[in-house]
Amino acid sequence: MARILTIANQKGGVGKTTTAVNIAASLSVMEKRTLLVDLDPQANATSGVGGTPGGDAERNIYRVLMGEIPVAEAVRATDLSYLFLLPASYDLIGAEIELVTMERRERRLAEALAPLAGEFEVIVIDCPPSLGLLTVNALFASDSVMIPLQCEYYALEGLSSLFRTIDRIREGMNPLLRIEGVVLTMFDARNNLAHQVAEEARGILKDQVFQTVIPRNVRLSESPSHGKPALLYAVASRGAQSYLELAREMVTRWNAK
Amino acid sequence: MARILTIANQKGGVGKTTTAVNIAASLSVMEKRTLLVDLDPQANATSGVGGTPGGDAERNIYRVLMGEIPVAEAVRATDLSYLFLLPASYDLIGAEIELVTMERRERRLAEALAPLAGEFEVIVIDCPPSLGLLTVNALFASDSVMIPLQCEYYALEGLSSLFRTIDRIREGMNPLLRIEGVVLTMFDARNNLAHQVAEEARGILKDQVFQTVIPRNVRLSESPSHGKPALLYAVASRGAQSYLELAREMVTRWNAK
Ligand SMILES: Nc1ncnc2c1ncn2[C@@H]1O[C@H](COP(=O)(O)OP(=O)(O)OP(=O)(O)O)[C@@H](O)[C@H]1O
Ligand SMILES: Nc1ncnc2c1ncn2[C@@H]1O[C@H](COP(=O)(O)OP(=O)(O)OP(=O)(O)O)[C@@H](O)[C@H]1O
Ligand SMILES: [Mg+2]
Ligand SMILES: [Mg+2]
Repeated sequence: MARILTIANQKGGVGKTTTAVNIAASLSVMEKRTLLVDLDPQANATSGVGGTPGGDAERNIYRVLMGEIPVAEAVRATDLSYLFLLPASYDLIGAEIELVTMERRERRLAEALAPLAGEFEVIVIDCPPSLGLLTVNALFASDSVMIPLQCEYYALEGLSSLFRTIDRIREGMNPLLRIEGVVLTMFDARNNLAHQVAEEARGILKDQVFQTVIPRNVRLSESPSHGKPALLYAVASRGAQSYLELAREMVTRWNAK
Repeated sequence: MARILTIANQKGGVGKTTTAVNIAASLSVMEKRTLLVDLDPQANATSGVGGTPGGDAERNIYRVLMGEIPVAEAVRATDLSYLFLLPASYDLIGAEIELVTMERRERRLAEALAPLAGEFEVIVIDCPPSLGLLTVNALFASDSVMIPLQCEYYALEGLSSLFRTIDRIREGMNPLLRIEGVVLTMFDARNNLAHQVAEEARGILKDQVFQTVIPRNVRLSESPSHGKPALLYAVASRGAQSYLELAREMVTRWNAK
């Protein structure tokens, strides 16, 4: 049975897509069959692994959510042999409004992914920067949620509404939803604010914060322009190495349980 | 009659709030009576000028949009004598879903702000990172839209869907909506990617890109933790100065017409 991991935070630009793409790539080089699901209308995770937004011949997550095609038809291979992609399309923008009036509106992703449970070891879902119906669908479908936290003031402010939403999902729809952990991103050691935010986050969240910290590293922001995860674009970079380390830390926790 | 300016981009973390807060503050020290409207459930612009998310006694933009209180009751003073705030609250998260089934759902902000048109010279609206009903309300109510563009690859990718949405609003609802301009943000001169993105943006968008470029400057990310715009926290910083320059460039264009 696949573990389903959502990468979520309604604060924008905190590193959700960069984390989803590079965690999925790191898990795949540990030879775990991994599916990256792009649930963001911006389709950044799709282009981050070299996919075409919209998918080939319109085979994408939007059409799966709308029940027009079975999920298996939308799954694509990537440059990494154990990594597969379920691409997003721009018309996902309309999905939030369309879902409002649909039956089982928050379960549609869980039901759509169910046929794939036996085919993958891990499913990683990238979310848009909001707590709307797309993110709710992802949290409903997931075993756990990983929260990227940019080491900035506004990002810390947003944590409480995210935890409130996670609690709401746990009470109502998905009682087993766990917090996989909070990962500090874009950490710039020269910057006082980054140290302050990191200390405050560890103070409040204790061991829910991963030991691995993702540094600000220009290779991480360059790699999407080449359509590659960092470990294919600049494997020796601190950025690529920190995500390999994060994946190892997460898997070690899984094996320990 | 107030000029209404929306700061929008569905890409997250590109500097929408930082631009809204610091442009509004810069306009206010030019002694233009300015209202900052926070339409983002994260309420970052509210805390960026020292306000309390939710407003005093629940007087905020959510209750104004729902028709529960008149807009004048929600307007607050700030530390700057010509700057006023219309605060956001966390329950704006639910507004997108609630608005879907309401009458005149995309015009509610325009109608709510109408009574204030004579009281302010400029109204600046900060938006959440999405193209949902809150951002559509802002674009419907506005004379023009300013687009912060982070000098990164993913941010450039997102421009085309934003322009498509602006065109849609222009055709359907607000034919007079102009593009105020695209402002390059978090520009790090040591970083090749930033130069590449800036060149590409100027190549495609030509003089729609402001001459003023906002540099990456730590004072801009520190000032929100003090509840102050940069010109009150560190007026001599390159960050604060670049926003004063941007406001001057924009006002010069207004006076030239
Ligand atoms: N550790 C890092 N070092 C340097 N740049 C980074 C790092 N992580 C992410 N970036 C860059 O910062 C920007 C924001 O990251 P990203 O797009 O992954 O965030 P996001 O949370 O997915 O954004 P959105 O809210 O729009 O979905 C991107 O341009 C990305 O390339
Ligand atoms: N020029 C700059 N230099 C350094 N830091 C900046 C700059 N502009 C913004 N920041 C910081 O980068 C982060 C993202 O900026 P901001 O929150 O303004 O973006 P946003 O587009 O409003 O994000 P969201 O999509 O979540 O609304 C914030 O922590 C902010 O303090
Ligand atoms: Mg993203
Ligand atoms: Mg913002």
